[in-house]
Amino acid sequence: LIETLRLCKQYRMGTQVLPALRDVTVRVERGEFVAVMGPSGSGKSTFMNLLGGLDQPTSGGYLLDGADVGRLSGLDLARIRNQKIGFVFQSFNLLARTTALDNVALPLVYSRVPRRERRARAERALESVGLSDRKHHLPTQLSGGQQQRVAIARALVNHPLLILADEPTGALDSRTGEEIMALFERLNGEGNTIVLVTHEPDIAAHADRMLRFLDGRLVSDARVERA
Amino acid sequence: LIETLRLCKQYRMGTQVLPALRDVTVRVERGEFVAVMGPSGSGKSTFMNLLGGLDQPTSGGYLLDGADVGRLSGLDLARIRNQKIGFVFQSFNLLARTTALDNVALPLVYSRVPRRERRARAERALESVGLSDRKHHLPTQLSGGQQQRVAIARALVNHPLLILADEPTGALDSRTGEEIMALFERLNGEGNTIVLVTHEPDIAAHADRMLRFLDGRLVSDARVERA
Ligand SMILES: Nc1ncnc2c1ncn2[C@@H]1O[C@H](COP(=O)(O)OP(=O)(O)OP(=O)(O)O)[C@@H](O)[C@H]1O
Ligand SMILES: Nc1ncnc2c1ncn2[C@@H]1O[C@H](COP(=O)(O)OP(=O)(O)OP(=O)(O)O)[C@@H](O)[C@H]1O
Ligand SMILES: [Mg+2]
Ligand SMILES: [Mg+2]
Repeated sequence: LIETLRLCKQYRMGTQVLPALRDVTVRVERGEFVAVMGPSGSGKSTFMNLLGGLDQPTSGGYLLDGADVGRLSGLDLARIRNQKIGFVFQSFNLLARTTALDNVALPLVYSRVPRRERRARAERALESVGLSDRKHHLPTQLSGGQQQRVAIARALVNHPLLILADEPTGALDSRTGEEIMALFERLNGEGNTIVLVTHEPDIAAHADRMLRFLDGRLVSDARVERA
Repeated sequence: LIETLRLCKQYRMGTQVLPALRDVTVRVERGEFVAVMGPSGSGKSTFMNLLGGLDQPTSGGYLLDGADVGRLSGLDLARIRNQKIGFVFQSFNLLARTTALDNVALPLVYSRVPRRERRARAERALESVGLSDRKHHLPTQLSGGQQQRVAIARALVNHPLLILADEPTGALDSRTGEEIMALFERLNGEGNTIVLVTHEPDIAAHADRMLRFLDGRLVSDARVERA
């Protein structure tokens, strides 16, 4: 499903160049459950943003489902992102003036799903993360962990083939985190591909493969025994 | 240092009332290191916001260093907050258009510290969290964990007597998290009082006392053996 070839990302700070990602070559097959770990600043979110077509690499190649992401038009890329990929961002990226329900329904608006169906699917997604009773709340009226769960529901509402989750349990207590992981395992069991950044070993143990980053490089790629 | 008596916080949602905190009575002495745990939505951040005078209780009493916080004027309360309390917010609350250095120096601006001293102290605080080489970066140019460390540096720059840290290691990898905890232990060893929300047992193990919340109530208050 995912194939990268010597993917690099550099940020330019005035005259300085900051290499966030260096020559990352990796394949992720459909149905895999991949955990991504590494120290703060090691390139995990940068990697995720490139996988999701949310940013462009400085150099290197990237095939997503056979399509060369670098050569897709903005519209084609946006369509793939919206229909095939679910994102859970490290900082949630919820719309502040929008209710939980409408935040979750947002991907469906882009997909032109009819209003009634949008509502029903968004409600189901909120129910799957235990927030049925909070659908009309704004993000400011929710705890940190509740906001994170809204972000997770939004990532799942379009039934994406590929889920990119950047620290999806960072703001959650252990029990809620394990409930979310059970949800992700179920989705993986249904054939969805999951790439998940975490720095919690208990969370990573749910995956069947572990990528480790250090200073922008992929330093380790190992199968793991699933917990 | 902290004394609360039946502290309650209710949020009103139209005709609904949501009790975020219910009858919390607790004392925290100077020099204690207190961990606060509990499920998502159990009232931890609400409690922290009330302790820091950032929000008002619906009912109940609160003495901070002998002063009745509910009776302080806005100016007196702001002064106490700025000079005595360091905050690490769950969502960091960094100013987006401001460099790391200037974010860290902000409390010193309010304290009217001279510019040269502000800069020196902010640089030291950034050094203590391992971000000396990033002082001119904006929050958008920093990883999630790096932003969190800027927030921690800002909390410490005024040498506060009381540190209120709401999940200060949530976005950090384990090693960086333990480095931050070593820093907090050092500060506690110097007499500073620390109240820290976390859902990571390894982090909580650094404290000498544990408060547990559930559905807005303080359900457990226990001494722990420090790790
Ligand atoms: N501004 C607000 N308006 C309405 N309800 C709120 C508001 N802030 C918090 N709440 C609600 O109050 C309850 C307690 O929230 P709080 O943020 O204290 O929880 P928490 O223990 O910090 O959770 P988490 O671990 O998810 O951060 C939650 O149900 C939350 O939705
Ligand atoms: N927009 C940007 N401009 C400049 N530098 C950036 C930008 N985004 C990220 N960086 C830098 O690139 C490096 C990698 O960042 P990235 O966010 O990928 O790290 P991460 O592994 O996700 O870290 P964390 O665990 O703290 O979230 C870091 O040094 C970061 O400061
Ligand atoms: Mg990151
Ligand atoms: Mg909270």
